[in-house]
Amino acid sequence: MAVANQKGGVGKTTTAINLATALAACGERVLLIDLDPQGNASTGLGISNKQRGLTIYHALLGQATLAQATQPTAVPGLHISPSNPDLAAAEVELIDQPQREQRLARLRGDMQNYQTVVIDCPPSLGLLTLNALIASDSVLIPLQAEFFALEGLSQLLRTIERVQKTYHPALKLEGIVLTMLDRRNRISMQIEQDVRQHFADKVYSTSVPRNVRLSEAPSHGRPALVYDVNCAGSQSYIQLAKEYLQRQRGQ
Amino acid sequence: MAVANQKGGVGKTTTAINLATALAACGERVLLIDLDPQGNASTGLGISNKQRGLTIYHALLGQATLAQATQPTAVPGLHISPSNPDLAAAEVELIDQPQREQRLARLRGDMQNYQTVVIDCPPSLGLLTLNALIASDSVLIPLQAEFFALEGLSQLLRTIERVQKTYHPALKLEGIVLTMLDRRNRISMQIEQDVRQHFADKVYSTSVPRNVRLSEAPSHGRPALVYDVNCAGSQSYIQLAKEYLQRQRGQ
Ligand SMILES: Nc1ncnc2c1ncn2[C@@H]1O[C@H](COP(=O)(O)OP(=O)(O)OP(=O)(O)O)[C@@H](O)[C@H]1O
Ligand SMILES: Nc1ncnc2c1ncn2[C@@H]1O[C@H](COP(=O)(O)OP(=O)(O)OP(=O)(O)O)[C@@H](O)[C@H]1O
Ligand SMILES: [Mg+2]
Ligand SMILES: [Mg+2]
Repeated sequence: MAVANQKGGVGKTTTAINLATALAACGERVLLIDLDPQGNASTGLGISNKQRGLTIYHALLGQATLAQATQPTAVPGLHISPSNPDLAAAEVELIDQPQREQRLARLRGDMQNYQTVVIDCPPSLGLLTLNALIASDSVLIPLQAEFFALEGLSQLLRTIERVQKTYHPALKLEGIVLTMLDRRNRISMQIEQDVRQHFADKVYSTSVPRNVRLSEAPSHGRPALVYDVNCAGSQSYIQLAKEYLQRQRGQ
Repeated sequence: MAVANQKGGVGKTTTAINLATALAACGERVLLIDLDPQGNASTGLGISNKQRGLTIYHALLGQATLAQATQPTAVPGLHISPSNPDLAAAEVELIDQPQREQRLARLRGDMQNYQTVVIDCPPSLGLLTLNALIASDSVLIPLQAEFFALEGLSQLLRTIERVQKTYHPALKLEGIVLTMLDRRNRISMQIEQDVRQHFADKVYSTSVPRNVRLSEAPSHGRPALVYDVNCAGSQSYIQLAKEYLQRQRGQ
């Protein structure tokens, strides 16, 4: 599952880390792939720069297997393929390679040991996000209830349609998750209502409230579910994992 | 001046729009270049999709002059070169062009009529941001007082150094502006203190508080300074413009 949205700062990494952790806590064997050169998902799971010897960059360029570029995290059942700024070079280095958009999909064989693979995407619709969409069964869209974020949603949905037509017809929209929701903010509430009306059951009933503990957890190198399981943020991600599993079973 | 930070959602567009508006209100002739395919700066200044016939994309690819790709905004003294999602294609189309990173710098001649040019950058360190850094005299870094945003700062500063060494020695760091500052948030306050200690006078004394009116203004297609000049957000951008002009004069 790709966690994607070209709008910046909408909660992609926070959702990828905490949903992956909550799924692992439910007993799933989960792999988190950090496909953002910023490496925030790796940092948020306590992977230091020294521990990022082999990264998803090496696996994409065929310099290592996915298994070699994967390591366990402090969360039982959750493994990660980390990233660092070198990954930014992959976009240029893969430009003249054949099937440059299928490099991640070609690694699917190595993902069989995991029940769920979550991919954290960078804030763009470039080659890295394209690789994630083509390699995934579904795409989860974290949506901040703000005007600029809403404006970008139609562009993202058009891109997903193009990927379905040109590369990967089986790609489906997993759903839209409203993030950083502030009940006191009139505009946010209005946007939530509009989105639920327009996209109906594509929108997860679980939404994630704005919760400062979610932004504190990364500085401790731990997911919010480990840092403070009782906070509103963690509870909403546990709820989100349950709803995700229900939707999977319901299919 | 390039407004850049590869971390997403830190307030680049909000800063570019409102600082450009405040400078225009001080009597400066200002051009805002929207170099982000999301086109948020264009939307925030009320440019509809229909009005984006000629965009910065056309000027970068030499299909139009910068003057043809520029239009006035509702703010007196402020012009804009808008963008739309087509701009995302420029990164690939320019890949095998000579001096692809200098395309914007080559348009500097057409910018002479303006006293200040503000460039809103996308959340990445790719070809578009590289063009902005090489075309600019200085770079302004909006910094959200959050852990992931702080982590990306050193990577951004390294990129700026590389641009100074390889392409544009005269590029200077205009400064760091703390955005979305929440006085009630312990971590934010700690980060503000650390940044001010570490970067000293490179950090603007003006910081921008978290203020919901700033996120409401774009839905009305107007800068916050026009939508609600008395709100805390607008006042801080007016203050920021004054500090910018003082620092320019002090040089
Ligand atoms: N629900 C929330 N409440 C409060 N803070 C949050 C919440 N979700 C995320 N944050 C914080 O907001 C910032 C942006 O979130 P995050 O980095 O997860 O977004 P992103 O979409 O991955 O950003 P990018 O586009 O740069 O990859 C981070 O500092 C994060 O800690
Ligand atoms: N000081 C502030 N207080 C409250 N909301 C803000 C503030 N500054 C920006 N915002 C809102 O936060 C969101 C992110 O800001 P903005 O879009 O300007 O960031 P950006 O860095 O340009 O994002 P991107 O990386 O996607 O280009 C927007 O919805 C904006 O309206
Ligand atoms: Mg992220
Ligand atoms: Mg922006």
